[in-house]
Amino acid sequence: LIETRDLWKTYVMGSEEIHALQGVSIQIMRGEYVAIMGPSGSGKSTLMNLIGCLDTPSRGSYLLNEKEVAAMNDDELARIRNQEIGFVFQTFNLLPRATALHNVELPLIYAGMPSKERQERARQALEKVELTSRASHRPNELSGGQRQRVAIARALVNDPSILLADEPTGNLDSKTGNEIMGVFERLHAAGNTIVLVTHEPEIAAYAHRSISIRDGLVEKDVRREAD
Amino acid sequence: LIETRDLWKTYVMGSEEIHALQGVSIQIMRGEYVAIMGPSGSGKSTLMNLIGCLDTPSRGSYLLNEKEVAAMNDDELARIRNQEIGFVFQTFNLLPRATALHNVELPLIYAGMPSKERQERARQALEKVELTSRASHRPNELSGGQRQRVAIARALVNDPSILLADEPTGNLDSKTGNEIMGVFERLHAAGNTIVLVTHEPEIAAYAHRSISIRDGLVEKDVRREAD
Ligand SMILES: Nc1ncnc2c1ncn2[C@@H]1O[C@H](COP(=O)(O)OP(=O)(O)OP(=O)(O)O)[C@@H](O)[C@H]1O
Ligand SMILES: Nc1ncnc2c1ncn2[C@@H]1O[C@H](COP(=O)(O)OP(=O)(O)OP(=O)(O)O)[C@@H](O)[C@H]1O
Ligand SMILES: [Mg+2]
Ligand SMILES: [Mg+2]
Repeated sequence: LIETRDLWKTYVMGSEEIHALQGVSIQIMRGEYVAIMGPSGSGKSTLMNLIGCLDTPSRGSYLLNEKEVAAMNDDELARIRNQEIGFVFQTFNLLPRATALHNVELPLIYAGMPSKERQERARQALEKVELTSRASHRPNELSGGQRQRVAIARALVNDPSILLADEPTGNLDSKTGNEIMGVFERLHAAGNTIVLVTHEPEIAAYAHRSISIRDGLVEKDVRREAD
Repeated sequence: LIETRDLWKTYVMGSEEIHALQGVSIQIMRGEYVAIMGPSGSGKSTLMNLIGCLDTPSRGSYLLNEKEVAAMNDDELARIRNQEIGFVFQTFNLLPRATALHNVELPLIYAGMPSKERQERARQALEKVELTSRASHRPNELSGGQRQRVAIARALVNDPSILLADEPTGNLDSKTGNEIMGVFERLHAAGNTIVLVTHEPEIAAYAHRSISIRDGLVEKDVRREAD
């Protein structure tokens, strides 16, 4: 499903080169539940942005469903980002002037869904993250963790086959965090693929496999015994 | 030092009233180290913004150094915010077009420090959070946790007597998070006051007292035995 081969991402700043990824080769099969861990600045978000087709690598290749992403045209990429992948950003990336409901509706607007069905689906997604009472609030009228949950609802609303979540519980207390992990578990149990960046071991424990990144390289890749 | 009496914060949205705080009365003495915990949306950031003189209550009173904050004029409030209080925002609040170094210098610019000394102090603050190699990066050229650490350096640069940190380790791996807690410990050991919002019990364990907030009210207030 997801295969990267010697993936590099280099940022050039003046005379300095920063290698955020220095040759990452990983394979993730359909239906896997993978946690990505590692120190701050080690390259986790960079890797997630590449897997999510939100950025292009400097070197190396990335195959999604056995197709080279670099060879896809914009329409194909947009279709994959909208229909197949749900992305929870580390910094939420909500539209500041839109309500929580409208933010969650966005992927369905791009998918061309009629407005009545769209609103109903968006309300259901907000209910899953327990934010029904905040549907009409704009992001600056929500708490930090509530914004994060709106970003999670938006990533789930289009029933993605691949969920990419970058630190989805960073601003949540453990009870709310566990409720969100319960929502992810149901998505995974339905046969979908989940890749989750986290720095919290108790959140990584929900995954079946844990990849550790350090300085832009894969340091460890451990599957948990089936329990 | 910090005393709130029956503090309320109410947001009016159309016909709806949201009581983010419903009568909070707490006392924090100089030199204490307090953790504030509670579910997402319970009112922690609202309370921190009031204690940090960044917002005004709807009802009740707030005394800082035994002076009623509501009776202070703008100059006095600005002096307190700049000289006495260091604030780490849950959402970092960095200037997007300024480098990490310039963001950390900001409180010193307001304090009127000459530029050579200012740059030196800002570099020292960045060194404390291990970001010397990223001083020339703008926020969008930094990882999530690196941005958080720039926000921490900016809050510490003016040697505040009160540090208010809202979820300072939400985006940090445990090793980096513990290093930041080490920096806070040194600030506290020098006799300063620390108030820390966190949802991570291992971070709250650094504090000597833990206040739990639920639905805008104080639910629990526990001091750890001196150890
Ligand atoms: N400007 C606003 N207008 C309306 N409601 C608001 C506004 N700001 C905050 N709220 C509401 O007030 C409540 C408390 O918000 P606050 O940010 O203090 O929570 P919190 O405890 O910091 O949560 P978190 O742990 O998720 O950061 C939330 O339910 C939120 O929806
Ligand atoms: N646009 C950019 N220009 C220059 N350097 C960048 C840019 N974006 C990221 N970096 C650098 O690349 C490295 C990896 O960043 P990345 O965001 O992937 O880290 P991360 O593992 O997600 O960290 P965190 O856990 O703190 O979120 C960091 O050291 C960062 O400073
Ligand atoms: Mg990141
Ligand atoms: Mg908050």
